[in-house]
Amino acid sequence: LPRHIALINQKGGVGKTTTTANLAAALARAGRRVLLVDLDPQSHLTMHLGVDPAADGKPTIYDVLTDNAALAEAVRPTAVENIRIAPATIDLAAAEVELVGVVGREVLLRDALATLRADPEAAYDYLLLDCPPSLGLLTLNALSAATEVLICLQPHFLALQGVGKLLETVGLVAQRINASLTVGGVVLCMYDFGTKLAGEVTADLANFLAESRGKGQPWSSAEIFKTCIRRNIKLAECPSFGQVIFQYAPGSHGAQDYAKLADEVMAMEGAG
Amino acid sequence: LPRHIALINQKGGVGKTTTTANLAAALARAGRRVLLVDLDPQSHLTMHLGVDPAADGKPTIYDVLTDNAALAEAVRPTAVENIRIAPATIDLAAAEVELVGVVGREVLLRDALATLRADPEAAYDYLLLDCPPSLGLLTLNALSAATEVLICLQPHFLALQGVGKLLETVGLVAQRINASLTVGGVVLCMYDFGTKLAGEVTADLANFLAESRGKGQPWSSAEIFKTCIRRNIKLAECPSFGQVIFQYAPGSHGAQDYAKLADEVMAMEGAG
Ligand SMILES: Nc1ncnc2c1ncn2[C@@H]1O[C@H](COP(=O)(O)OP(=O)(O)OP(=O)(O)O)[C@@H](O)[C@H]1O
Ligand SMILES: Nc1ncnc2c1ncn2[C@@H]1O[C@H](COP(=O)(O)OP(=O)(O)OP(=O)(O)O)[C@@H](O)[C@H]1O
Ligand SMILES: [Mg+2]
Ligand SMILES: [Mg+2]
Repeated sequence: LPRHIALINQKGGVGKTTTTANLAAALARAGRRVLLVDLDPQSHLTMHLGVDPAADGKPTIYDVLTDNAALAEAVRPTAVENIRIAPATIDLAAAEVELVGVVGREVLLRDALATLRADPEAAYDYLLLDCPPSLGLLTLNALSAATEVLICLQPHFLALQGVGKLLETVGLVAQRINASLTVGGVVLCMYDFGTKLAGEVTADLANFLAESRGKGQPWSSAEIFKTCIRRNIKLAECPSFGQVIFQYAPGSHGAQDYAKLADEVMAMEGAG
Repeated sequence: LPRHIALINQKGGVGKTTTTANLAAALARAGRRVLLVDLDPQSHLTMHLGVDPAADGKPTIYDVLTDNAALAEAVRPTAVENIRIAPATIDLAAAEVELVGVVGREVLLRDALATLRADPEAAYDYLLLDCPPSLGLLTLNALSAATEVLICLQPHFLALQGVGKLLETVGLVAQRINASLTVGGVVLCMYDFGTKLAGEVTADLANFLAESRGKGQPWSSAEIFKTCIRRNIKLAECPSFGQVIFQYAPGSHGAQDYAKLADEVMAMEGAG
């Protein structure tokens, strides 16, 4: 069964998009077929993969959510083998308000994915959902469609503050909409090894997760991934070329770290 | 007349909150009376100033916008002389949807500020509005209430992409709601001097602004502030103590940079 992973954190600028793009690329290099869905109106994942949704006139995620367009029609290939994407456009920013009165507005993506899976051409092993910096309707659609959540976190104080609210939201979706939703783990991004702040925040977070072990919450078996994604300017440069790190700087720390993260993510396969 | 400055960028994690807190502190050190309004449901500005909105039972910004509470009631002192704050709570996340049908929902804050100004006790020289990472209703309230906008920008490719849409939104608010709104300037945050990316993004942005000179847009006289805020871990550490940089590390680069930025901002006084 394909894994549906939502990359979330309502704190802005913590590495969600960078992780979605480069984790996808590392999984694809290992032979996994990856489908990406960009749920952020900023469309940064779409840009990162060098895709221009306006170029071919096909529907985008906005059309799928607000106009019942078929998800299969919105999926495009990318320059990376084994990666396809359903791109976003800025129109998506209006979706939350446009869908206020729509019945079942939180599960529109889940249902669109169900029709996609009926199409043998559309087979994939991993679905990665890049989310905007909020816990609104778009993120709720991702959580309703996901089998697991990866929390991207910059090891800074402000970023840590929102984790409680984030887990509360995951808990509500698991309770009311998607019973199979679990937290797969926390990915530490933009890790500055030379600072004591990173170590302190990591320790705080590890304690928090340890305390919820065995308490039957969706995050009760979540851990911090051993691989930290180190701060590395090449990761910030590659989106301007529409490339992933393995195309732009295959020997960099960024490429090494995302390859190792993918190994940890793949090692969880079958643990269902 | 007091200056009303909105710190905006829909891109997450670019330094909006850090700049609001520390620019306010530098202005306060220079004797300016500063009022802060936290418009982000994450309430990071509120935390940064060590304020706990639940401690005193007074109304918050959420109550002002959705329940007609008096802004004067929501304003609290902070540990920093000359700085007061109207704090946010997570409830604010519901405001956008709760206010969908309300007439004039975009100018609720502007009108609340008008009643505050009638109160002689509440006099201030600067109002700084910290915005969430979106161009939704909360940011629109800030733009409708502001006299000028400071765009906080991390000199990265992804952060640069949204500037066009940001200026488009500022232009619409200036055209339809707030004719006096202008873009005061762009503050470069988390500047890594050792990378070529920062230089390239800065040059791109400077060209863009130069091309709009004299075209009668709200940003036609905007410049990039000469002061770059250098990346400095002390700026990421101080919020965990509920302190601004001048309390936590007065000799740091962070303190120097924000003091210099405040000098540039104050030098614009009277230019209105
Ligand atoms: N490990 C890293 N080292 C250096 N720069 C990074 C790293 N990861 C991400 N970046 C850069 O930091 C910025 C924030 O990352 P990114 O955009 O992926 O975060 P995000 O959580 O998706 O942001 P948003 O909340 O706006 O969606 C980007 O400019 C990105 O290029
Ligand atoms: N100059 C700097 N040097 C180092 N760290 C910084 C600097 N400025 C901000 N930070 C840290 O980077 C992170 C992002 O900054 P901040 O929270 O101020 O951005 P923001 O734009 O307000 O984010 P959001 O979009 O989530 O509101 C925070 O953890 C902050 O402590
Ligand atoms: Mg993103
Ligand atoms: Mg902020």
